[in-house]
Amino acid sequence: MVVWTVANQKGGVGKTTSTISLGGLLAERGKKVLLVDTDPHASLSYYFGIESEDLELSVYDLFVQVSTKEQIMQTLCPTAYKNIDILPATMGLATLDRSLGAKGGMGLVLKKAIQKLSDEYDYVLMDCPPVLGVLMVNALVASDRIIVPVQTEFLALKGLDRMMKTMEIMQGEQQKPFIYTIIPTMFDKRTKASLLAYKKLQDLYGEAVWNGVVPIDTNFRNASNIQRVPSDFSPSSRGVLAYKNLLDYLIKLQKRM
Amino acid sequence: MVVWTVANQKGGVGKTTSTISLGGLLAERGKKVLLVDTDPHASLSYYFGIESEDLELSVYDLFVQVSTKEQIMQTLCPTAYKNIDILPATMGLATLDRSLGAKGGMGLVLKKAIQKLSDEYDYVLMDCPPVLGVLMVNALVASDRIIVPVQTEFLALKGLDRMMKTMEIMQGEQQKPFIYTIIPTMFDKRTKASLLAYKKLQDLYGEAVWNGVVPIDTNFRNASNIQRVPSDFSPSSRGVLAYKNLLDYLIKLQKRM
Ligand SMILES: Nc1ncnc2c1ncn2[C@@H]1O[C@H](COP(=O)(O)OP(=O)(O)OP(=O)(O)O)[C@@H](O)[C@H]1O
Ligand SMILES: Nc1ncnc2c1ncn2[C@@H]1O[C@H](COP(=O)(O)OP(=O)(O)OP(=O)(O)O)[C@@H](O)[C@H]1O
Ligand SMILES: [Mg+2]
Ligand SMILES: [Mg+2]
Repeated sequence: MVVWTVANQKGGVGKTTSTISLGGLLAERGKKVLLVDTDPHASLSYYFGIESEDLELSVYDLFVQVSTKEQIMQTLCPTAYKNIDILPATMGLATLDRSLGAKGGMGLVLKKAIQKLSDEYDYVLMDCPPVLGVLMVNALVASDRIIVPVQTEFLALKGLDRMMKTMEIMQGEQQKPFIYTIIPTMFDKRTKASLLAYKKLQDLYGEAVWNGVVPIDTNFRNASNIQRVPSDFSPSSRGVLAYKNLLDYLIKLQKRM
Repeated sequence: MVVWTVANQKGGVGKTTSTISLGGLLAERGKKVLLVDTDPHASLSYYFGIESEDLELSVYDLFVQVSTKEQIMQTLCPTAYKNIDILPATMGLATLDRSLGAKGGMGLVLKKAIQKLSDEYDYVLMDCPPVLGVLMVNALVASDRIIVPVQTEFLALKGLDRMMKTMEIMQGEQQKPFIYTIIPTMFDKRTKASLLAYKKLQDLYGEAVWNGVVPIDTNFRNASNIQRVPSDFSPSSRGVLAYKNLLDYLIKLQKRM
C-alpha cells in the first residue's frame, strides 16, 4: 500500500483537484483507492456527493478513540466509482485543534489507522486543509510522499517557502526525512507572471519540482459541477493529460524507492 | 471608523485579493486604511513586502497580553502607499488555537484592540485564513460587515453554505446579527459552470448577493508579482473596475446603516 499526501498551506492551489484527478486515474488503472478527506471544509467529501453533516462517523472519530479495522471500515463511504472509497471529513474537525489542546502524541493517529487497512487498498491519497494544524501534521507523518501543488504565481512561491520550513521543523521530530514532489498548477502560458514564477520555482527547488505543469483548464470546474472525476468527464483534456503524465512520473519514482 | 472583514472557509477564492483591492481604492480616495492580516500564511503581509519572520511584533502579540494604543501602534508596518498601514501576521499564529486550548473569552481580543485605533483610521479591512478558528472568530466579531468572496463554481457554493452555518452558530452567542455581503469572484463568462453557479447563488441568497461580479482577470496575478495594489498596477482593467463598483455599493450600504 502506497500513501500520498497532497498538502500546501496556501488555499485554492488545486489540492483537492489533484487528489481527485490522481485517484480517478489510479482507479481506472484497476487500483483499489482510498481518498482521505482531512479538511473540515470537506470539499473532497462533497465532490462525491457525501453530505458530511448527516454522517455518524468520520475522520474525527479516529482521534477520539483507537479504532479497530472493522470500526474504521464502517466510517468509509463508497462512491459511484467501483475502485474508489472515501474516508470523509465533517465540520466538527475544525474544533479538533482546540479540543486536543496541549495533549501530546496525537501526530500518529492517522498513520496507525491507515496501516490497519493495508490489505484493502493499493493507494491511499490524503487531501489536506490549507492550514497547519494537527490534521495536516497527521497526514504528513502518515505519507510515503508529499505532493505539493503550487500555483505558478508570486504569492504562491512565498507560500511554498513556508511549507518547506514547516516540513523542516517537523522533520527534526521524526526519524526519516520527508520525501516531496512540487507540482506547478494552474499554469497560464499567456501570463508573464506564470512563466517567471515557473522559472523561479525550478531555480529554487530543482530536482524536487516535477518536470511538467498542470495547465489552466476549465474542464476541472465543469467536472466538479457534475461530480465526476476529471478523467471520466473529459479524458483527453489538457488538464487530465497533464495528471496522466504526473501519475506516470510518481509511479516511476515510487518504484525506485 | 468602519471595520470590514473578508472571510470564507474555502481557500483561494480571492479573500486577500479583495482586501487589497478595496484597501487600495479607499486609500486612493484619501481614506486612512489599516489592513489586518489574521492568516498565519501571511499572504497579505508578503504582498506588501513584509518579511513576517523578521518581525518582533504581530497580530499574535495582541492575544498574549492586553495592549495599550501605543503598543498596538508599534506592531503596525507602513507600506509604499501613504494611506495604507498593515497589522501583520506571522507563522506563529498557526499555533494560536492549540495554545489557547480551552481558555474562554478570547473572541473579543481583536475587537477591543482595533477600537483603540478608532481615531487613527477611517477604514479597517481584515483578511482571514481559510479555516474556522479563533482568528476568524475574532475578525467576524470585530466587523461591521462581513464580505464573503465566493468563486462561481459548484464546490464553492457548497462551501458558502458552511460559512453561513458557521455565522448562524456564532450569531447565537452574540447580541447583534452578522451583516454580510456575498461577492461572486473569478467569474468566467465562457464556462457554463460559472453561469449556472452564479444563477444558483442569486436564487439561494437573493439580496445578500452583490449585483455585480468580479471577472477572471490575469492582472491580479501580475500586480501581486510586483507587489503593487491592483488599482495602481492596472487602473482600467476589468477586475479593478469591478472592485470600484463594489466599493461604491458597499459605501452606499454603509451610509444606510
Ligand atoms: N488546473 C486548473 N485549471 C483551472 N482550474 C483549476 C485547476 N485546478 C483546480 N482548479 C479550480 O480551482 C479551484 C480551486 O481548486 P481546489 O479546490 O482543488 O484547490 P484546493 O487547494 O483544494 O483549495 P482549498 O485550499 O480550499 O482546499 C476549483 O474551482 C477548481 O475547479
Ligand atoms: N478575479 C480574479 N481573476 C483572476 N485571478 C484572481 C482573481 N482574484 C484572485 N485571483 C488570483 O487567485 C489566486 C488566489 O487569490 P487569493 O490569494 O486572493 O485568494 P484567498 O482566498 O486569499 O486564498 P487563501 O485561502 O489562501 O487565503 C491568486 O493568485 C490571485 O492572484
Ligand atoms: Mg481543497
Ligand atoms: Mg488569502
